[in-house]
Amino acid sequence: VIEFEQLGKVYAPGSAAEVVALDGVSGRIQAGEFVAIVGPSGSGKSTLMNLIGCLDTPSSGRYRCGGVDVSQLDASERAELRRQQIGFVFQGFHLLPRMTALENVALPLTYVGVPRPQRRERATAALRAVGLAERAAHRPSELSGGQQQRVAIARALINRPAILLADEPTGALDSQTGEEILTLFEQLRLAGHTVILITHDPAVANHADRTLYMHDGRLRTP
Amino acid sequence: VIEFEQLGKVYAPGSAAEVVALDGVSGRIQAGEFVAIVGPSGSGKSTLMNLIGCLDTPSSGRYRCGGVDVSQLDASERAELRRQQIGFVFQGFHLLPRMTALENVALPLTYVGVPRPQRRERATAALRAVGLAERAAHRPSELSGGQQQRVAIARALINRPAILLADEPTGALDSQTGEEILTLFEQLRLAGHTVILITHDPAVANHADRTLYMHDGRLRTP
Ligand SMILES: Nc1ncnc2c1ncn2[C@@H]1O[C@H](COP(=O)(O)OP(=O)(O)OP(=O)(O)O)[C@@H](O)[C@H]1O
Ligand SMILES: Nc1ncnc2c1ncn2[C@@H]1O[C@H](COP(=O)(O)OP(=O)(O)OP(=O)(O)O)[C@@H](O)[C@H]1O
Ligand SMILES: [Mg+2]
Ligand SMILES: [Mg+2]
Repeated sequence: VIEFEQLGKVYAPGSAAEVVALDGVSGRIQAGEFVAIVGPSGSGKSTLMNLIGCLDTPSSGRYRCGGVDVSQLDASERAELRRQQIGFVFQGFHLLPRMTALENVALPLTYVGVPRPQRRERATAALRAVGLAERAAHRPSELSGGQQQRVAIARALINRPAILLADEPTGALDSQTGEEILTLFEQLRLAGHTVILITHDPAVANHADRTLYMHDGRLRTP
Repeated sequence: VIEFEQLGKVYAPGSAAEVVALDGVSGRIQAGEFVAIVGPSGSGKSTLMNLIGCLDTPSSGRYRCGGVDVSQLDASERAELRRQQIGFVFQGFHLLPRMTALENVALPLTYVGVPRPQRRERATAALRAVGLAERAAHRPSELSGGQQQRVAIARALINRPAILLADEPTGALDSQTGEEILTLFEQLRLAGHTVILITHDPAVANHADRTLYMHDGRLRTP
C-alpha cells in the first residue's frame, strides 16, 4: 500500500533558519498492517505522517500510495486521494470550534455526498463508539481535552478509511480510555484496513505489529 | 497556600445540556508541596485547576489562595493575583501563533514591567532550560507538538511563580524529554514553590509528594 524511498523534508532551505526534518527515510507498509512510529520530540514523526497522508510535499525522494506515484498528482488529485483513502487524527485535534461534536464527526461524510439523515445516524454511532453519545450537541470548547481527542478519533473513523493515520491518538487519555480507543483501531485492522500510529507510550506501541524508530529525521533499523 | 471547600462547578445549570463538572471537592495544598491530580478523561481535573488558578469562578463552595478569599476579589484583582503568583501550562498550550518562541516565553515579563533587554535574556535562558535555545526565532506552527509544549513550559517558569499549575505538561513528550521537564519542576519545588500537576501517566505522578484522585467530579480519598 505505502512505499517511500529516501524521503526528505527541509524547511526554509538554504537560509539561517534551515531545519532538516526528514533526512532520507525509506520503508514499506503493507495493506492491513498496524505499524507504530516512536521517537523523541522533534525527531520527524509528524513530518513523515504528513507526507504519507499527502498533506505536504517532500523536498526529495519518492512516495507511492496504492501503487500511485504521489509526486505526479496535482493538488486536487491529492485531495481526492485523501478523501477516498485516508482518515486522520491530528496531534492538535483540529476540530472546528463553531460546530458541535456531531457536526465535526459528520464532516468527512459531506465531502463524499452522503445525505443528511445517514450522516446524522453514522455520526451518532461513531460518537457512541468513543463513549460520547450524550455530548453530541456540545462544541469543542465545552469538552475536556480527552473528550475533544475522542471526537477527533470518531471523525477519522467515520469513513472507514483504507488507511488510518493517528498522531498521538491517546496522548490526552487515561490508560483505560486509551485502551478502548486502541480496540477500535484493532477492529479496523482486523477488517483489513491499514493503521499507522505515532506514540511515545510503549504500552500503545505494543498493540502494533511492528514499530519504526525515528531519530533526528532518520529511521533506525531496530 | 491553597484551601478549597465543597467547590462545585456546573455548566448550563438548569438546562437540558447541564453538566456537573465538579461536585463538591475539598482539599488543602501547603506551600512548597508537589501534588499530582489523576483521573479519567472528563472527570473534572482541568476544571479544578482552572478554579485554583483563578481563571474561572466556582458555582458553589469556597476557595482561599494565600489566605485570601478569592470570591471577594473582582476581575482585575483576580488578574493581579494570577500575574504575581501563578504560572500556567495549559492542556492545549495556548501559544500566540504570530509571535516567535522567544516572544511567547517573554510575554509574562511584559505584564510585570521587566525592561526589554532583561526580558530577552531571561527568555533565552528559559528556552535553553527546555532544550530549545536554537529555535527561539521560530513560530509555534514551525515547531513540533512536543516542542510547542516545551515553549509553553518555559513561559510558565519564566516568572518563577509561587504556584505552578501544569495540565498534562508531558503529554506530548517522549519519556526522556518528559523526565528533563520534571527535573525542572522539582528544582522549583526545592526552592519552596508549590507545584500542582495533572497527569494520566503513573510514572509522572510518582514524582509528586502525593496524588489526588478525581472521578466524576469528586475527589476520592485513596
Ligand atoms: N464549557 C463547558 N460546557 C459544558 N461542559 C463542560 C464545559 N467545560 C467542561 N465541561 C465538562 O466538564 C467535565 C469536566 O471537564 P474537565 O475538562 O475538567 O475534565 P478533565 O478531567 O480535565 O478531562 P481530560 O483528562 O479529558 O482533559 C467534562 O465532562 C466536560 O465535558
Ligand atoms: N514549518 C516548519 N518550519 C521549520 N521547522 C519545522 C516546521 N515544521 C516542523 N519543523 C521541525 O521539524 C522537526 C520535526 O518535526 P515533527 O513535527 O515531525 O516532530 P515530531 O517527531 O512529531 O515531534 P513531537 O513528538 O514533539 O510531536 C522539528 O525540529 C520541528 O521543529
Ligand atoms: Mg509530532
Ligand atoms: Mg483536562
